[in-house]
Amino acid sequence: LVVLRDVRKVYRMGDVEVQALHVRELTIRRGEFVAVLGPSGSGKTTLLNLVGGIDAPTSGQILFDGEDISGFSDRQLTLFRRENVGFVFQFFNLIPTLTAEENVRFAVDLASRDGVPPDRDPKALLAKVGLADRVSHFPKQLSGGEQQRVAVARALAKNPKLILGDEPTGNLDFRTGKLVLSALRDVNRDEGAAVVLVTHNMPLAAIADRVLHIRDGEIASVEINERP
Amino acid sequence: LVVLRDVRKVYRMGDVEVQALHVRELTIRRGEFVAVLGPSGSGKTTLLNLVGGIDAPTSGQILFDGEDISGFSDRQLTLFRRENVGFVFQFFNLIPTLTAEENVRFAVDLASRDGVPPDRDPKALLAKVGLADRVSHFPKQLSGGEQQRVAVARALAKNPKLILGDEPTGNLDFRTGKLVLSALRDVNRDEGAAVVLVTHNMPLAAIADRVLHIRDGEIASVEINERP
Ligand SMILES: Nc1ncnc2c1ncn2[C@@H]1O[C@H](COP(=O)(O)OP(=O)(O)OP(=O)(O)O)[C@@H](O)[C@H]1O
Ligand SMILES: Nc1ncnc2c1ncn2[C@@H]1O[C@H](COP(=O)(O)OP(=O)(O)OP(=O)(O)O)[C@@H](O)[C@H]1O
Ligand SMILES: [Mg+2]
Ligand SMILES: [Mg+2]
Repeated sequence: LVVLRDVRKVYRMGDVEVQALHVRELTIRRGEFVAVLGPSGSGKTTLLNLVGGIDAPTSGQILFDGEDISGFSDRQLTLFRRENVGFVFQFFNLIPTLTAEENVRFAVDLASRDGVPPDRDPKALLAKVGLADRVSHFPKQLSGGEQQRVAVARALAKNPKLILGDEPTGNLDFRTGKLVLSALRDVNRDEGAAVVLVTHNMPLAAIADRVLHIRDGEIASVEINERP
Repeated sequence: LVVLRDVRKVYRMGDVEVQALHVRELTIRRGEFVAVLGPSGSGKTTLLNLVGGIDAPTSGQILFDGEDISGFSDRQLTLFRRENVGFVFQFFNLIPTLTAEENVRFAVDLASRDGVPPDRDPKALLAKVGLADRVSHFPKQLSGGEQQRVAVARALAKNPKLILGDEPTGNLDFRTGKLVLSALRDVNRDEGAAVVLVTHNMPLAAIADRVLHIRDGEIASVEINERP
């Protein structure tokens, strides 16, 4: 589904260069569940942003469904993402003037010209992550972990080919985190969505097909999980 | 140091009432290290905001060093906090137009009319949380976990009587989280600061003197940790 070839992301600050990421070769298969682990500052968000077309690489090639998106303009990237990617951002990016339900519905409407399956009901998605009685709250009336879960529901709402989660359980206790885990696992198994999750949460990494260990902007090792 | 008596926080949304918190009795002793655990939405941030004077209770009494702060105006609360409380917010609240070092220095300057011990050097504090080579980055040039660590350094910088951390390792891997843990432990042991941490991180809870378990806005149970 996604192929990265000799991709680099370099940030320039005056005459200082930060080599945030260098990936020689990475393939994410359709329907695969990948976990990304690594220390703070190692380049995980940078990797996710490139895979999901939030950002463009400094050099190298990124193919999505065979199409090269590494040279896309901002406008092209926006349309590409709207069609194909559900993103749970590290800091959520909810729309403050919309309720939880409206935030999710907004994503459904954007995707719905493809025909929306009935279970993409915003209320049902919010209930799945334990927020049935918070649907009319605005983001500033929600706890940190509740906002995070609205962001998860929104990413799932458009039933995309690829779901990217940047530490989607970072603000959640163990049991609430498991609700999110099952929601992600279901969309992977039932809808065939590829899922790439950055996480510090070991039980989440354990359900992945493959675990990428990132260090200092490079993929240091890859672990394959044997299915029971 | 801090006493809460029959404190309630109720949010009203139209004709719906959210009973976010009800604490009958809570005392936080000088120099004590307290961990607060509980599910997402259970009232932890609400509790921290009341203890630290970020927010005022709907009813009840809050005493800090014997002084009743529950009736303070916003202005009084701001001055009170500046003097007494170092806060690591769930979403950091860094100043976007200041670098990491300047964000920390800003807090030091606000507190320094009390006389600043030489080790409140912003660079030294940032180095303590592993950010020695990120001191000149602006918040948007930092990873999520790096921003979180700047927020930790800033809270420690003013050497306050009380440090409040709202999931201060939520965006950190295990090893980077341990840097933050030692920094908090040091300020508790060496400077005698009381520390109250909301956390989902069990090793952090293990080093506390006392662990409060919150559920549905109430303190469901209290665990005392025996010192080795
Ligand atoms: N302004 C508000 N209006 C209405 N309800 C609110 C408001 N702020 C918070 N709440 C509700 O109060 C409850 C407690 O919120 P709080 O932020 O203290 O939870 P928390 O324990 O910190 O959760 P988390 O672990 O997810 O950060 C939540 O259920 C939340 O929906
Ligand atoms: N705009 C920028 N300018 C300069 N350096 C940057 C910029 N954005 C990120 N960086 C640096 O690039 C590195 C990788 O950042 P990234 O956000 O990918 O890390 P991460 O693995 O997601 O970390 P965390 O787990 O803390 O979220 C970090 O060291 C960061 O300081
Ligand atoms: Mg990140
Ligand atoms: Mg909270």
